[in-house]
Amino acid sequence: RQTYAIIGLGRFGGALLETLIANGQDVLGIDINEEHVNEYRDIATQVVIADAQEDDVLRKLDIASFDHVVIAIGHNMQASILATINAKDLGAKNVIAKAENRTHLRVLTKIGADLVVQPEREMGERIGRKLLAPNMLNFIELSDDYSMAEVQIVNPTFTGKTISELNIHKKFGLNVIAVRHEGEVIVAPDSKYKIHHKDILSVVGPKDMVDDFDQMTN
Amino acid sequence: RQTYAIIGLGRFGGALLETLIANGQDVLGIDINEEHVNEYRDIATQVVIADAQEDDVLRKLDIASFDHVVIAIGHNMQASILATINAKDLGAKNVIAKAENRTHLRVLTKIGADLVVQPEREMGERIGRKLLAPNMLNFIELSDDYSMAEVQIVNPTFTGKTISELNIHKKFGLNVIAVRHEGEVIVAPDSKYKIHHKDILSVVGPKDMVDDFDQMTN
Ligand SMILES: Nc1ncnc2c1ncn2[C@@H]1O[C@H](COP(=O)(O)OP(=O)(O)OP(=O)(O)O)[C@@H](O)[C@H]1O
Ligand SMILES: Nc1ncnc2c1ncn2[C@@H]1O[C@H](COP(=O)(O)OP(=O)(O)OP(=O)(O)O)[C@@H](O)[C@H]1O
Repeated sequence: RQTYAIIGLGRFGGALLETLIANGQDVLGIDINEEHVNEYRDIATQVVIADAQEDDVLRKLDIASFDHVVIAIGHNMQASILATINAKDLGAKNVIAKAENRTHLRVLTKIGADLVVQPEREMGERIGRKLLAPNMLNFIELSDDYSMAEVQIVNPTFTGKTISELNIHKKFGLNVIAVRHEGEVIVAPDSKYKIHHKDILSVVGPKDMVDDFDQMTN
Repeated sequence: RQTYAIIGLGRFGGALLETLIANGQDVLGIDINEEHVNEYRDIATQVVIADAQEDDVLRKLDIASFDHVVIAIGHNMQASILATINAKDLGAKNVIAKAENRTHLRVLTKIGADLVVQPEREMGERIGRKLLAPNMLNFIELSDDYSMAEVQIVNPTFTGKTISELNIHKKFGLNVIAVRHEGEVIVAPDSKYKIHHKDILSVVGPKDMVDDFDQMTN
C-alpha cells in the first residue's frame, strides 16, 4: 500500500484519484478551488484547499513523505512549474506532472519531474491508432519489430476454420496466445479450435505481420 | 487508405491528425481559429478555416463522404454538440466526438456519436494504473478474469534463474509468451532461458496472478 498526493483535481487528477482509491490506496487530494475539493471530499482519504505554488504549503503537507506526487494542474503553467520544483526540492521521490504543451513539458523535465504526461496528445495518438486498425482492439508494442495484439475476426472466410487450417503461424509468423469467445478466454488454444464470427484472437509476432493479419481479418 | 475529417485542431485533434498523416492517410483539418489551422497547413492533406457549428459548413465540405469524422472541439460544448448532430444528419458513417465531462458525453451519445472519448479522464485512469503496478509496463485486459502484461524483472532473486526454475507456469498459472532482453524480443522463449536483471517478460493468464507476479518481481 502506497501514499499518493494529487495536486489539481480536474478531470485528469480526479480520474487518477478515483482509480487509486478504487484500488485501496491512501490519497490526499489538493486543489485551490473549493468546489473541486468538495467533489472529492467523500472519495479521497483526505482533501485540502490550498494554492500549491505557495512556498510553505507543500512543506506543511509534508509532501516529501508521499511515495508518489502528481501535479495535475493545467492552465496555470506557472503554478504547475512552481509546485513541481517545490515538491522535488522538498524531497518528493516520484513526481508526475501533466504538461499543457511541448514547451511546458521541456520545462517540467528540466526541473526534475520524474514523469511528464500530455493526456490530450497521448489520447489523440491512441485514438488515431484505433481508427487505423479498427479490428485491433488493443495492442502492446514489445519493441520496434514485435507487437502483441487483440484482433477481432469479422471476415467470413475465417469463420468456421480452425487455427491450424488458417495456418496463422506459417503464413503470418504469429503465435495465437489466447482466444476470447463470447467473453470467455481460452489461453493457449488448441490448433483445432474453430474460429467463430467476432472471436477475438490475441497474437504475438512481428509488427508488420500483426498489421497484415489485422487487415486480413476485415 | 481511408479519408478522415478532423474538426478542432487543439492538442487532441492535432495529435490525432499527425498520427493519421504519419500512417499515410488523407486528412482534412478544420478549425475556426486561423492560427491553429496554420499550424497544420503543411501537415494535413488539406485545411479549412470554418465554424463547424454553422448549418451549411459541413454540407459544403461534403462531410458524409469521409470514412471517419472526428469532432475534437473542447470548451465550446454547444459547437461540439451541433457539429456532431449535423455530421450524423448529413450521413457521416463514423463520428468520433470528444467530451468535456460526463453530461456532455451523455448528450453526444444520445445524438448519435459512434464513439465518445474523454481524453483527460481516460489518461487519468491509465496513469493511476501505471502507478499501482510500476513494473507492469503495459497490459491488455482480455476479459474480467484474464490479462496479458509486460512485467519488468528487477527482483534480484529472479535474475540468473531460468523460466522453468522459477516455475512461472506452475506457481502463477502464467504463460511466458515473449522476453525482451536489452531491446531484443524473443517470442516463445525456451524454458531454459536465463532471466537477466531488467528483462521484460510478456505473460498471459488470470488477472490476479498477473498482478501477484508483478508484485513478486519487485
Ligand atoms: N495553484 C494551484 N494549486 C492547487 N490547485 C490548482 C492550482 N491551480 C489550478 N489548480 C487546480 O488544478 C485543476 C486542473 O487545472 P485546470 O482545470 O486549469 O486544467 P485542465 O487542463 O482543464 O485540467 P483537466 O484536463 O485535468 O480537467 C483544477 O481543479 C484547478 O482548480
Ligand atoms: N465552432 C468551431 N468550429 C471549428 N473549430 C472549433 C470550434 N470551436 C472550437 N474549435 C477549435 O477546437 C479546438 C479544440 O478546442 P478547445 O481548445 O476549446 O478545447 P481543448 O479541450 O482545450 O482542446 P485540446 O484538449 O484538444 O487541446 C481549438 O483549436 C478550437 O479553435
